[in-house]
Amino acid sequence: NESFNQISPSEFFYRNRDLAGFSNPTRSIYTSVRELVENSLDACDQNRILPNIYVTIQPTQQQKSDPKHYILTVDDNGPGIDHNHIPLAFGTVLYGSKFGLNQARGMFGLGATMAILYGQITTNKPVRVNSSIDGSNRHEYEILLDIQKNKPIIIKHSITSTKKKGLSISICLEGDYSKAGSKIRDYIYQTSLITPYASIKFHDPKGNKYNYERITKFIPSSPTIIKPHPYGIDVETLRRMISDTSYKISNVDNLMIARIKNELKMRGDVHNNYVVMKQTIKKRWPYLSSQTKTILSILLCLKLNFNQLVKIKIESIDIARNTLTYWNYEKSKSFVTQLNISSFYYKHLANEFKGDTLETFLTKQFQRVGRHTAEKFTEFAHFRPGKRIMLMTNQELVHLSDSLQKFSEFLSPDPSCLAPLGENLLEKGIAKFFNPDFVSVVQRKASAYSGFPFIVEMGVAYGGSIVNGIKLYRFANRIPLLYDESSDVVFKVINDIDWNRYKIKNESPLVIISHICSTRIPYKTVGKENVADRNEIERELKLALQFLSRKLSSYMSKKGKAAMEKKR
Amino acid sequence: NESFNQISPSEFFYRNRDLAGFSNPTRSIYTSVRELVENSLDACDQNRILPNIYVTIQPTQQQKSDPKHYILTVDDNGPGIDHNHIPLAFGTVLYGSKFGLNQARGMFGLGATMAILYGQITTNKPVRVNSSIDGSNRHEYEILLDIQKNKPIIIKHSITSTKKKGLSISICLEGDYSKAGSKIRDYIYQTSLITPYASIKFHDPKGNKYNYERITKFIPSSPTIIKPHPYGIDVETLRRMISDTSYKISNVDNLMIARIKNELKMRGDVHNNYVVMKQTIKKRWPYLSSQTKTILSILLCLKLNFNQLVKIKIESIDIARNTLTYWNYEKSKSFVTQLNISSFYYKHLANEFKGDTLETFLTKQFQRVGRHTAEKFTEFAHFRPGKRIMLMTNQELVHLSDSLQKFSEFLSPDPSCLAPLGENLLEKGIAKFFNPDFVSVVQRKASAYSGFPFIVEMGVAYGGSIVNGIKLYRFANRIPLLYDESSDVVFKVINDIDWNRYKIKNESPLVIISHICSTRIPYKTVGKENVADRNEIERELKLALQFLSRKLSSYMSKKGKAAMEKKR
Ligand SMILES: Nc1ncnc2c1ncn2[C@@H]1O[C@H](COP(=O)(O)OP(=O)(O)OP(=O)(O)O)[C@@H](O)[C@H]1O
Ligand SMILES: Nc1ncnc2c1ncn2[C@@H]1O[C@H](COP(=O)(O)OP(=O)(O)OP(=O)(O)O)[C@@H](O)[C@H]1O
Ligand SMILES: [Mg+2]
Ligand SMILES: [Mg+2]
Repeated sequence: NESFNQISPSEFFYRNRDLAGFSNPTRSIYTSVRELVENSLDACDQNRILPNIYVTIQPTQQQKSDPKHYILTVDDNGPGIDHNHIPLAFGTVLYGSKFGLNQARGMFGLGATMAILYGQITTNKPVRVNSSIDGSNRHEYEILLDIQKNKPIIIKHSITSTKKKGLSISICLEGDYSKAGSKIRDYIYQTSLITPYASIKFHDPKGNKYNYERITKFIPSSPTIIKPHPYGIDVETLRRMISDTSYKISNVDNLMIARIKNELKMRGDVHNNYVVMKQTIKKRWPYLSSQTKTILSILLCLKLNFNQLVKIKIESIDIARNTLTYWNYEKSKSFVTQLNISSFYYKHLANEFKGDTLETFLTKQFQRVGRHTAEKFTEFAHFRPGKRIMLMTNQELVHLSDSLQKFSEFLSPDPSCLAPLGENLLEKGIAKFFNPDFVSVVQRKASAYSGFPFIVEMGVAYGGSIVNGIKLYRFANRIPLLYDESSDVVFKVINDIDWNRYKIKNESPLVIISHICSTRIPYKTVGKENVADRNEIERELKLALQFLSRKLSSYMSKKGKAAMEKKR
Repeated sequence: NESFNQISPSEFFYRNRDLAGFSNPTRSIYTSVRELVENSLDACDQNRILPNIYVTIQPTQQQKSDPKHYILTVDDNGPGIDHNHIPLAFGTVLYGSKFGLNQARGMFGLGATMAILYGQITTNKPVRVNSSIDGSNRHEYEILLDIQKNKPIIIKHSITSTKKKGLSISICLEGDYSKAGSKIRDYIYQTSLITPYASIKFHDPKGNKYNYERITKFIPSSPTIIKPHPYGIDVETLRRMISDTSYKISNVDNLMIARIKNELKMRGDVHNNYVVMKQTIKKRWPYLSSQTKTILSILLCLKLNFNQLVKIKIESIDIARNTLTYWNYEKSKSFVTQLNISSFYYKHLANEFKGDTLETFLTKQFQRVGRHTAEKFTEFAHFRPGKRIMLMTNQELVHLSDSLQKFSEFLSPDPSCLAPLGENLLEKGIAKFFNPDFVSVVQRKASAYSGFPFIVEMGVAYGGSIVNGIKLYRFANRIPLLYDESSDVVFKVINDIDWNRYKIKNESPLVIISHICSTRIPYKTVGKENVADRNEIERELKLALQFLSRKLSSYMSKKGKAAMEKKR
């Protein structure tokens, strides 16, 4: 009596666009600027190109009042996108190139698509995407979204000639610039501060032109892709890692049989005599390749000859239960055979299929785990040394995941997959921007949550040109976060501090800056405006803030003493 | 050089489970309780069953310290789920029965699946679902999720006998009850307050049993499914409504040809003479059914005979461009033919395919739009009367959507699709719960945003047993919202009030209760903890709060005068 339905991800985000930051024309035009600028910066960063980004917002009808239709265009000098990928990249939700393990601003595969979707449902106009990957051919697309099916509809596609590489995307959407304007200008200004090697131009609807030139030509090295950190890895991730390392059974065909016979130096049809074949295999065993050994072991365990072997397909070998599952092509069904565990050939198979030892698995799969650490961990987790990962029961897998969380002697993560600002740049930037009497910054060592490395950087500034009132500036992966401050983990940490101890009141001229960078920021919302209170991140923020508040405290007491001196 | 990938929706929510409220063991066990209890209440509401819900949280190992594994079980006396739907309902993300247009707590099709996913990745145990829809057979399932493919893996399925209908679901997951316990108890208590006809039992890990008996047997009538309201309908929704009403071209087969010949009273093969057939059709035209008229019009416009007509499939008719597109089965490709617009039969086709007039469309598709309102609107939007909806250009469609937003004379929505508490129940509940000196409640008239009707109800209570400090209780569709208060639209509205004017200070004993019900609540997060600031909802909240603060203000001044009097 209930009618069940499945909806596509684009249909889900169309119905629930509030989740992605598209609740009203003010927020939507802001979020659209963000999504497009962040895509351009990511693309340039990944290819070590100094970014030149040009943002324009032009009303379609000058004299109407807000909210009304605007054309938002973001143009970059990045690598562009290969034209074969353009319709899917922009016309499909949950499709992108940033699902890997390195630091990037984008991570969901839907930012640009959502901006395009919002434009389409408010103005019914297709998006215009122009891209050149070689600086001579430029592919020009007009694309509409099939929202129910989550796929693009190509309205137009033409090729023109050009002299510059890069991507330009133009969306017609309903916005309220009178309300969103100051937030958009803040966003662009703060982005240029946190990305000092980027040049950003902004041409607003009123005709104003803002030009934020780069102040350095030094591009930080693009974050490398790296193995995950063992701390906090959950069971699902472990299972996938183990199955990725598991031995893949190749399909046996006549070509492979020919090769095997060659290795066995078998002549003619002698292989059809089971006893003779077994003797030949035994005699030549030390000289056989490992793939041949595996296939011959299967052959002998199943007591088949070559003609029979090509008629089946080995599906899986379960060492824990000593069974082999194969698909019989002629009978079109699967069979499960119990194997003789005392056979030499079964033992050989078991060795192939039981996978690496736990120590080898740890050193291969995770960053910064050497033999010594792996052995210490195996002992800590009460696994016997040499435990095979393919033989782990479900319960042992959960215990492994729990132990990875509790073991305290893993080295802190390799920070080369991250791109923090660095204390020097952070301090210089704060001094230049706020002109304070006091600045202190700190960069914490790399840490991890759920296998994802992260670094926390923080700064405080007091007095000088700073206006009264404690103000917080939050950044994540070099993106300024301007909304939903009060449900962000940084705000929570700041509120937990008893500022009176440091002689700081609500109206003190204090500025706090935080920057979290990670291979994956745990945002609370698809609109990427606030960070969730993951315990490990909260802890690092607390420690950074405690360090800075002690520095601030000693400055305040010196300042207090100096004022006392003056009075005398 | 970039490698693009598509990920499934379950993979997306696995990677980004912070979005759904599963960031840490404390929040996750709370969110899991919520998702399951809300499913049970929805199921009972929809079938007008007085809900008996039994929640148990039991640790798997008593003596360990938090966070640790718990078994969370929620058992209800609802209608159960047909066993064919169970694996998909719980094993697939974006699959559910609540995508329609009526008020329900659930709306995303992923709540229960996310709780199961979190359990699986922290404990590797399958979920246990037992369901009986007839009170005699009970289907028992153990299900694991294939997270990458977004589908269920059935581990076990058996049928036992039972005497009671309903669903029971049991998840083993890692939680932190020491931190989440008070929030979970608050949630259950507040749910029982806002759902006075539900009985909820809760058996907690420490062995405590909480029993919230129903205080009324009166179930509010289950909200009906209703047409959308015209206010705020976007272009995508309009397009889908129009294509749903568009004339569907039926496939012509021999059976249909036989029927047509019958209507034409044609004998033998006379139809193969085009001239004779045309005369016959003209003579019998007034007596033909409308489907026959349409097919014959196509036949004559394309100048085909019946034998040729069955070999093609009509794909679409574009009246704006006077073309007909058909698929030729023999040649396996599409053809587009220009039609003779002066032909009588073309005019007949155009009439069929140009769709309803705008006025008819409005009265058919939307609630509470009668002929008179539809004509007023058509004039307001500057469409000529009798404008055909299938002939609208893109620009006209956008203009229609804009005008639907600006027209102020639509009747307010039909509230029968909503289930508010009502002022009486709200006032009684507040009086009973807070025992205040002063209570005032208000229920605003139904309003709409983006076509979704909603009702705002609010209450304020002062003094009596209320402790010092302004406290806010938020509800949406009868769900208590206990997290992320400060990024909720209700909080924003309350903060915008200058409470000093009403002699209210930060430490005054004041309680504010808000309840928003809608066929779709615009949550900011998949975890359903805070509501987005949609302009229309914000406005209704403001007006409700202004009304209540005036009531409060006159109480405060009377109270002040009485205090003055006392002093003399
Ligand atoms: N300016 C650009 N230059 C080059 N590639 C781009 C550009 N903009 C988008 N892309 C490509 O299109 C893909 C989809 O972009 P989209 O914004 O929808 O998702 P995303 O950036 O991967 O993730 P997120 O939703 O977090 O933004 C990106 O992954 C990237 O590969
Ligand atoms: N206790 C129950 N009794 C009857 N049907 C249920 C029960 N729990 C879940 N269902 C069915 O399973 C479907 C999926 O539930 P799920 O919680 O994943 O999504 P939802 O409730 O539709 O939306 P949301 O994600 O917002 O909770 C529901 O739509 C409902 O049809
Ligand atoms: Mg992006
Ligand atoms: Mg649900």
